Amino acid sequence: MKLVITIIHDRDKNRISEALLKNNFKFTKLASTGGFLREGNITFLIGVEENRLEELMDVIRESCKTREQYANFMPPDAAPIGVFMPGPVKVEVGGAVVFILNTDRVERF
Amino acid sequence: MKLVITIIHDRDKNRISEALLKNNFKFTKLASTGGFLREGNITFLIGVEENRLEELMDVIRESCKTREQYANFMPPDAAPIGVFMPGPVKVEVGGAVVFILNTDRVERF
Amino acid sequence: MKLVITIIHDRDKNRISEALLKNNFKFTKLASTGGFLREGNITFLIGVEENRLEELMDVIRESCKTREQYANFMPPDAAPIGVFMPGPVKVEVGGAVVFILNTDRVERF
Ligand SMILES: Nc1ncnc2c1ncn2[C@@H]1O[C@@H]2COP(=O)(O)O[C@H]3[C@@H](O)[C@H](n4cnc5c(N)ncnc54)O[C@@H]3COP(=O)(O)O[C@H]2[C@H]1O
Ligand SMILES: Nc1ncnc2c1ncn2[C@@H]1O[C@@H]2COP(=O)(O)O[C@H]3[C@@H](O)[C@H](n4cnc5c(N)ncnc54)O[C@@H]3COP(=O)(O)O[C@H]2[C@H]1O
Ligand SMILES: Nc1ncnc2c1ncn2[C@@H]1O[C@@H]2COP(=O)(O)O[C@H]3[C@@H](O)[C@H](n4cnc5c(N)ncnc54)O[C@@H]3COP(=O)(O)O[C@H]2[C@H]1O
Repeated sequence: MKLVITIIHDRDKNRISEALLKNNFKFTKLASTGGFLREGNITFLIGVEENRLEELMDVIRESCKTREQYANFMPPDAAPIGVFMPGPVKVEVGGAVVFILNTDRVERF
Repeated sequence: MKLVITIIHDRDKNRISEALLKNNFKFTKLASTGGFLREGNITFLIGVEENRLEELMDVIRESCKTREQYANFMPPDAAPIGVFMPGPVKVEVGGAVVFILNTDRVERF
Repeated sequence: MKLVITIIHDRDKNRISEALLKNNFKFTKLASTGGFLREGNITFLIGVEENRLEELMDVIRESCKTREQYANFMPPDAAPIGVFMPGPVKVEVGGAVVFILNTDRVERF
């Protein structure tokens, strides 16, 4: 079994949950925060049999769209010393970053 | 060292925390949500020396009971399009799913 | 790519976030709780190219100081049966515990 850890944009969370349910993938959701934009996102843990990994990747790819968004980095008073922050900047967000890990062993009690 | 990631039913969270403390295992807890029943559960991260892995598995097995529960899947208005949801269904919950990962290296600062 | 999972003391969270941003490391933050002291801490997920791993370890080491703190374990009524808890005890906290995992594959959609 592989453990897939994928970080999804908040906006795509319902779409991907429904797609995973429909395709009978088991998963767990954890609320998380992006390091750069400091916006809420969702981290999914998905244990998947190796022979269904490609199918899972298709489901993730299809349900997470990458798009552009304007971002205000920091409220002026919170800008950290030494990190130069310009005005609103266009960043590409959404989409998904997917880490695929080998598991040594998986048990169910 | 192995990194054990285990998802535990909310009801078992105190029982397993006490058992881990009593047996001197170090751990971190993360609030999470089940994909299917959408109920709160707990994800534990447990870094454990390889020679204590079986002992840890015993502790997890003993503290998490599997039992049956009735679940209402979706409030009628939230049911996603295309996913057929029957009335209350009996599912087996509780218990634990345990992912055991190899670590490349572990550091403490 | 390696997936680094590191658990940081709440007090160090801003310092390490700024250091990671400044050094152009991408990361995701998850609120978590310590098993022993039951205090809030932060779990960082950091996907990093292998050739920047040592640099990342330096950033983590420099931004997380280990220090001593007095801890009241349990409010008297919450002490679990069978676990002996003395009065306030000095424990060493802060710092960071860092798990470095191999990834099989990483995708971005
Ligand atoms: N130093 C930088 N300079 C310029 N632009 C930057 C940047 N760091 C991030 N961005 C941009 O901002 C978007 C949001 O990043 P954030 O860190 O808030 O939210 C991230 C973070 O939570 C997570 N993530 C991405 N790469 C990661 C990694 N290597 N390790 C851990 N988490 C990662 O996925 C979310 C979405 O990432 P994604 O790459 O799609 O989208 C990123 C990227 O397009
Ligand atoms: N497609 C489906 N059809 C019929 N019944 C289904 C189902 N998906 C889940 N169930 C049942 O519902 C229980 C709760 O699932 P949930 O996803 O809310 O909560 C799950 C989820 O958060 C996590 N989990 C289980 N397997 C996982 C996996 N492969 N990857 C990630 N998380 C997993 O552990 C919790 C408990 O799982 P457990 O297997 O003990 O118990 C499951 C299972 O008995
Ligand atoms: N059985 C015990 N007896 C005496 N003292 C004990 C103890 N368990 C923990 N401590 C002390 O209390 C500090 C806080 O532990 P806590 O579990 O709340 O918070 C921990 C936990 O959330 C996480 N952590 C540490 N080791 C871990 C591991 N092997 N697996 C998962 N999480 C770990 O990092 C946080 C800080 O750990 P750190 O080692 O720097 O600092 C620890 C340690 O100095």
